[in-house]
Amino acid sequence: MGKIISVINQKGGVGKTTTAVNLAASLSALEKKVLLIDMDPQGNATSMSSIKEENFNTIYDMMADPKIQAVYQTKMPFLKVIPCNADLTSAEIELLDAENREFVLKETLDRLKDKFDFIIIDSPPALNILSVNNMVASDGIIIPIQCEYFALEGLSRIIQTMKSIKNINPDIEIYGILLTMYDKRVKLTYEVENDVREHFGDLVFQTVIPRNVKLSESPSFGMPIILYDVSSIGAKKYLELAEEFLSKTE
Amino acid sequence: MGKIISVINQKGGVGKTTTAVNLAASLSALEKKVLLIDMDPQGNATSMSSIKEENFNTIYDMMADPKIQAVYQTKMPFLKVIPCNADLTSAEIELLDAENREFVLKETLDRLKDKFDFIIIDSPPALNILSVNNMVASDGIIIPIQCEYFALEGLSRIIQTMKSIKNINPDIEIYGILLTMYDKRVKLTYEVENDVREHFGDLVFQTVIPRNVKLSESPSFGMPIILYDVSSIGAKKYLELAEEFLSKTE
Ligand SMILES: Nc1ncnc2c1ncn2[C@@H]1O[C@H](COP(=O)(O)OP(=O)(O)OP(=O)(O)O)[C@@H](O)[C@H]1O
Ligand SMILES: Nc1ncnc2c1ncn2[C@@H]1O[C@H](COP(=O)(O)OP(=O)(O)OP(=O)(O)O)[C@@H](O)[C@H]1O
Ligand SMILES: [Mg+2]
Ligand SMILES: [Mg+2]
Repeated sequence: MGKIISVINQKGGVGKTTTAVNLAASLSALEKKVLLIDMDPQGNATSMSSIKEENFNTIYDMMADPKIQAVYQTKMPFLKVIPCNADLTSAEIELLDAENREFVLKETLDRLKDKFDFIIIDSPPALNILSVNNMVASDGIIIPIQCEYFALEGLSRIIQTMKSIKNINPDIEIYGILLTMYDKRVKLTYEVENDVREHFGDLVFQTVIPRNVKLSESPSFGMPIILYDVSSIGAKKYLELAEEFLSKTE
Repeated sequence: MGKIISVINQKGGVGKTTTAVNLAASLSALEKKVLLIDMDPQGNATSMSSIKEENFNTIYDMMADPKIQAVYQTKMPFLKVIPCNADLTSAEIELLDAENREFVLKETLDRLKDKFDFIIIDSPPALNILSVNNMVASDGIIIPIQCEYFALEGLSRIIQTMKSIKNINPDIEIYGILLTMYDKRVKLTYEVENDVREHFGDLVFQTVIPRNVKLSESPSFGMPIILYDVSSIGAKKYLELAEEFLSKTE
């Protein structure tokens, strides 16, 4: 049975999309069958997956009608994607009135779960009904955080929200906290890292993702870092993360 | 009559809070009477305003009951703040059912407008009912964008949303697009800058905010950059922005 993981943090710009896409791509490079799902109406993960089709169905369509097929092949053999677009914003309002509003995504993914080893879900920068759906559908969450002050402030809120989700999804756990955009030249980086490792111990991945310009360039070419520049430090670190992730979850 | 300005962009982590707080502080240093309003449930602008009171009323309280007073003095003589906390998340759901749901903030601010020269509003990383309230209440918007690919992708969406807000707030205009976290060493920075200046011309501020570690340190001390380190390049640039902003709006 495939494991479902949400990459989530309500703080904006901490590297959720970069982590969801590059972890999914790295796991698929290690020949795991991976499905990436874009549940952020900004559609950034979709634009990094370079789907060939001009018009495509989305996760929003699949949640509305289970018969619709929206799983697409990417340039990487073991990586498929379910895209999204701005229509997903309407789901935020529609889901609020739905009967089983927290479970809609979970029910959509139930029939896909055994076709993949891992399903990785990108989340919007919010703790709204979309991110709640992500967490209810997930076996675990990965929380990317920048080594900055606001990221630290927000960490306790996402962990509190996850604890309250445990009432409806008892199995959910934190697979890891990931330090991103790590800049060795900045003192604040070490202060935040020490704080986080002191409070959360083994929950924090040993692998740290450094600030690396190739990671910010790869989205303009619509591809994960491993296809854009496999020799870059960004590609090496996301591959290392995938290996550490496998050692923690298998 | 005071001008109301929303700092807004649904893309996360582009420098909305950093810009709202430091523009407000810089304008107040130029002896303009300024009110900063935190309309993001993360409460980052609130934590940068170091309010002395332990328990304080919030913008959420004021929107629910106009008799409630929630304007607080900051450490800067000409700068006041209306804080927020995570309760504002409930406003997202409650506002959806309200009669005049887009106008609630505008009605709350009508009686404050003539007490200040400028009212600056920080927004959440979303195009939801809170950011719609911000735009309906505003005379103009400032759009911070990082010089990165995803920021460019999101720019057309915020401009489209503003155009649709013009149906209910005909006066709203773009006061400026601000390039933030500008890093001269990165080629992508120039590519994005050229793209934005080519498309939007004079709408783009001449002043550019460079990546400056003092700007990321000041939030941990709960103060704007002008109080944390007035000699830093970050403080100089936000002061320059305030002067350019005044020359454009007065
Ligand atoms: N390690 C890194 N080094 C350099 N740039 C990075 C790194 N990680 C992410 N970026 C860039 O930083 C920006 C923010 O990252 P990203 O969009 O992945 O964050 P996010 O949390 O998904 O944002 P949002 O909250 O808007 O969804 C992007 O432009 C991305 O290309
Ligand atoms: N010019 C800059 N140089 C260095 N760091 C910066 C700069 N501007 C902002 N930062 C830092 O980058 C992070 C993101 O900035 P900020 O929180 O202001 O963005 P935001 O758009 O308000 O994020 P959100 O979408 O979560 O509301 C913060 O940790 C902030 O301290
Ligand atoms: Mg994202
Ligand atoms: Mg902010």
